[in-house]
Amino acid sequence: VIEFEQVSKIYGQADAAVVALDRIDLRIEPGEFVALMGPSGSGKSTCLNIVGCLDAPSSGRYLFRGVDTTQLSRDQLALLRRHYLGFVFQGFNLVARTSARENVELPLIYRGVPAAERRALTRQVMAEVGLEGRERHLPSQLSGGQQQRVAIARALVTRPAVLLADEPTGNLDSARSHELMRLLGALNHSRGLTIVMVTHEPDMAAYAHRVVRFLDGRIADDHPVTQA
Amino acid sequence: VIEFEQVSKIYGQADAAVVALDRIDLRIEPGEFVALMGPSGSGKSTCLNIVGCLDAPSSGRYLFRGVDTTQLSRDQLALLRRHYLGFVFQGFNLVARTSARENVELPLIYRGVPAAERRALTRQVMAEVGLEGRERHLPSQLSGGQQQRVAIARALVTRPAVLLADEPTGNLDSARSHELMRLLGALNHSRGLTIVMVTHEPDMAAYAHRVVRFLDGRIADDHPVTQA
Ligand SMILES: Nc1ncnc2c1ncn2[C@@H]1O[C@H](COP(=O)(O)OP(=O)(O)OP(=O)(O)O)[C@@H](O)[C@H]1O
Ligand SMILES: Nc1ncnc2c1ncn2[C@@H]1O[C@H](COP(=O)(O)OP(=O)(O)OP(=O)(O)O)[C@@H](O)[C@H]1O
Ligand SMILES: [Mg+2]
Ligand SMILES: [Mg+2]
Repeated sequence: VIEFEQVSKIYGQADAAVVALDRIDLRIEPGEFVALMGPSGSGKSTCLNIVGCLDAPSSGRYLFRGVDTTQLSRDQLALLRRHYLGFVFQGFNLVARTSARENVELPLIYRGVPAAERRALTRQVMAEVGLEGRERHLPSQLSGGQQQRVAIARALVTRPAVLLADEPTGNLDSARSHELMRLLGALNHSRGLTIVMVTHEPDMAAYAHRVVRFLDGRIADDHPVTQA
Repeated sequence: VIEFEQVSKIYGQADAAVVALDRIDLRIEPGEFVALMGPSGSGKSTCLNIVGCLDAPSSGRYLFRGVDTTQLSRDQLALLRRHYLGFVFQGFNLVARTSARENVELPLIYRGVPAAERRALTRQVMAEVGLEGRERHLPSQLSGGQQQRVAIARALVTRPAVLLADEPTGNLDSARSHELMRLLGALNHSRGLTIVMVTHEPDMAAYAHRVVRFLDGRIADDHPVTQA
């Protein structure tokens, strides 16, 4: 469903140019659970942002479900994101003056889901990530890990076809992290949710089927996870 | 140097009241390297914010170097922070439209350090965290882990007496994380830098002398780290 053909991403120009991605070839099938790993600055978030149609390659092609995204307009890309993708950002990107529940509801509002159904879906997914009792809190009234879980709930509430998660356990303690991984594993297994997850924690990558390792904007390694 | 006497922190009121900290007693001596661990929402950041004089207890006393901080004015607290404390926030808190180098320089400007000396100190500390070549980048042009390292450099540039770090390796890969811990360990050992570090990663806590475990706003455990 996700195909990178010689994708490069270059920021800046001339001497100041930064090659964030360097001719990446990558193919992810529906239902796969893939972990992206690699050193800080190696291109993981840049890769995920392009997969999520939040950014475009400088060169090469990115085909999503066979469609060449580099040929789509901004509106078409927005529609694609809305219907197929859930994104957990490395920095959460919650709306500040909006309650946790309203943050989670947002993608459903964009899809025109009626209020009663929105409430039910939101309540359910917030319970899945252990946020009962926090619905009315503003992000500033939540701990770092609670904010992270609001971001995860928001990405899952539309039951997207593809979940893109950028360091989803960075602020979670071990118990919460494994809890979340079991949830993602279950959604992947039972609903065929395709998951592309950036993580620097081997214990979390162990829940994936496959690990792709980045180094200096290139893919240095790509192999299945051997079940221990 | 850091003394909590029955410190409580309560947010909200009545039914909506959240007891973030529940009568905490804690004592940290100069030169100690202490890790604060515990589940998401257990009170770690709240505790660190009070230690850093960024927040005040609802009840109880916090003495810093024998001074009762609950008796200090806002200006006196600001001075205390400026002279003694370096703080790495869970969310980095970098200034958006300001380059990495200028972000790092900021505490030195507040201390009235002359420009030439500022440049030298900044260059040195940015090299210590592996950010050479990134000085002119804006936060938005940096990876998550690079932003985190700017935040760490900014906290260290004044060579504070006490470093307070809230999940400083949350966005760093394993190699960078251990590199940072070795740096902090060296500063603790060679300069007597007191370090209070929130982390949920046992591998990082292993660099500390002592681990304090939080649970539901209380201290559940407090013991030295046994050298493996
Ligand atoms: N807008 C930009 N302008 C210039 N350079 C950029 C920009 N965005 C990213 N970069 C650079 O591209 C490289 C890759 O960044 P990216 O965020 O993909 O790394 P990452 O692997 O996610 O790192 P981390 O693990 O630290 O989050 C980095 O060196 C970064 O500094
Ligand atoms: N301004 C606030 N209003 C209401 N509740 C708050 C506020 N700030 C924090 N809390 C609550 O206080 C509790 C402790 O928060 P704190 O940020 O200290 O947790 P933490 O241990 O740092 O968690 P994490 O590991 O997720 O960062 C949490 O349950 C949080 O929701
Ligand atoms: Mg990243
Ligand atoms: Mg916290």
